[in-house]
Amino acid sequence: MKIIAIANQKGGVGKTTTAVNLGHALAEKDQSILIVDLDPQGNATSALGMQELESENLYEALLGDESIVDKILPTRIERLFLVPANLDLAGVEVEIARMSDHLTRLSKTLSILRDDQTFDFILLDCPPSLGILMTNALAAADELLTPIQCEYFALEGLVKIVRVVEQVRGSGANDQLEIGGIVMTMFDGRTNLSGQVVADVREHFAGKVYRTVVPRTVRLSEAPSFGKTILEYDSGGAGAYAYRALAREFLKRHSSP
Amino acid sequence: MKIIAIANQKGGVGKTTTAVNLGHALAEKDQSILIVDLDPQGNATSALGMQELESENLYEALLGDESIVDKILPTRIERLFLVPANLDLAGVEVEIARMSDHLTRLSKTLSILRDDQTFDFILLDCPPSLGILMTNALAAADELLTPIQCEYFALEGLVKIVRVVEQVRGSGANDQLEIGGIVMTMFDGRTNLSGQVVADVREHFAGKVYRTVVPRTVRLSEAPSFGKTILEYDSGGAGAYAYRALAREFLKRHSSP
Ligand SMILES: Nc1ncnc2c1ncn2[C@@H]1O[C@H](COP(=O)(O)OP(=O)(O)OP(=O)(O)O)[C@@H](O)[C@H]1O
Ligand SMILES: Nc1ncnc2c1ncn2[C@@H]1O[C@H](COP(=O)(O)OP(=O)(O)OP(=O)(O)O)[C@@H](O)[C@H]1O
Ligand SMILES: [Mg+2]
Ligand SMILES: [Mg+2]
Repeated sequence: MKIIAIANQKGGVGKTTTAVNLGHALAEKDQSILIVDLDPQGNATSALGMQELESENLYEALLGDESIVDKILPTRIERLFLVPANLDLAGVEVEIARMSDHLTRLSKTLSILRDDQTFDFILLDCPPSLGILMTNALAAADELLTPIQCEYFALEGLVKIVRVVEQVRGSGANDQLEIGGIVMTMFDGRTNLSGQVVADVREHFAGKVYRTVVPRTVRLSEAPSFGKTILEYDSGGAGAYAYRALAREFLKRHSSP
Repeated sequence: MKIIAIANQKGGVGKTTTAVNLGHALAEKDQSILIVDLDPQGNATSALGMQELESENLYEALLGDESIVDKILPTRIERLFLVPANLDLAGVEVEIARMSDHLTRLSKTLSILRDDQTFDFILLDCPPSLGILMTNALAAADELLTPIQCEYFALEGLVKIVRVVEQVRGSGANDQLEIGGIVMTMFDGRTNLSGQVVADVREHFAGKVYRTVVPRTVRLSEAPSFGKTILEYDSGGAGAYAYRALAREFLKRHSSP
């Protein structure tokens, strides 16, 4: 069982889109997947059409008053499960900040799932921030999967996330943490910028960058408004093809020797 | 003098692009403008080509150890000034959380500027979050300017920001706060979704929505990599035209009777 934080503090780079669609593509390949929505916006929750159920969230489980096991909901998709989120989750940051173990609350909350091996992978959909929910995700994760848009600010953001990972490692909260993989998203063939950003990222991060590049497609931007993953909404299109290819590459990197 | 928070907790919707380009367009129209970069990513700082100067940031001023006046830097653009940001700013959230006045630190920091009327408008470029830096911006602002992408998640985000504004008003931190204006960004004529989102937003928020719609253009996504505003990088293009039109509308709404 591996815990993967899908994180990039830069906003709108495709974190939720990757969590939901990679999650579905892995479930399609017989993996048992839990997506934990750590963003008070609850986008992963609504992308799976489950916003009515957002009454459940991590708040009490993070404070230790309830078990995370009671917050896990099945989705329409076989082998894909979700811990939903809603706006109340935003209030937990101030509460956690005052606790002595404010960096490792999530790690403790998730530890029960490490022991019972129900899931092959737990995907943490992180909010766009450098706040407490994000640092908790980094402290709990085995590795980071970082989506990055093929645009300028995203490139700058990558340098910053490397620094944040070093800070989390240095703090002792998680000395195993590393950037496991980088996924290029929203590639737009019409602009030179996309090609330049991909070349730059491959030069600096070489083997960490997945070969699969997710194109910018209208279908991917439409799918969430129907509460469907791209594999449900447009199974034969370029978006679904890219996320299935990403799932294959992901499993190759994580298959136990 | 008015303090405008450019805020939307949804990531990647064009907050920084709007802060920088509206700021430049207003300065071009003889307004004296201060942009305060409240995002530890420091995107407004790098969009203005000032990342080398990011050693200055709000950290000490927010804790009351220094005055914000010492953090204000001139930009290349006449009448446009900046308080830069860098990664250290992320650490201030935990510090502020422990203070009794954790909601109004920024408001106190900015109060010196309210008294001396150097600036016509102060634009706060907010991080994509519901954390402490964001709530501080909402408590300090006279009104909110909310950029929203013409995509599904952005629409959902608008409902949430209305709730956050009500919470800030209810907390007593700022009972004047209101959503002043909504700007539609990254409009892409190729998709039906863009048109639907614009129609939906206009139906729910009527007079608050600016008539100007900012189109998705390659030039706008390229400009930050040169550290230039769109008015410098592609002054005759659709992006610069849209932000100049937005500045005209903005001034009409804010001209004193
Ligand atoms: N490859 C793609 N092609 C077209 N649109 C996309 C693609 N990936 C994501 N989108 C759209 O772009 C927007 C941003 O994506 P998403 O919400 O997944 O990013 P995020 O990083 O999770 O954002 P946040 O920082 O707010 O959490 C969404 O409206 C989404 O539907
Ligand atoms: N109208 C537009 N056309 C094309 N690209 C745009 C447009 N507006 C913004 N962008 C690009 O989209 C990305 C997101 O924009 P921006 O960084 O301004 O959003 P933001 O809301 O400030 O993000 P964050 O939530 O991370 O602070 C950037 O790479 C930017 O260059
Ligand atoms: Mg997201
Ligand atoms: Mg920004």
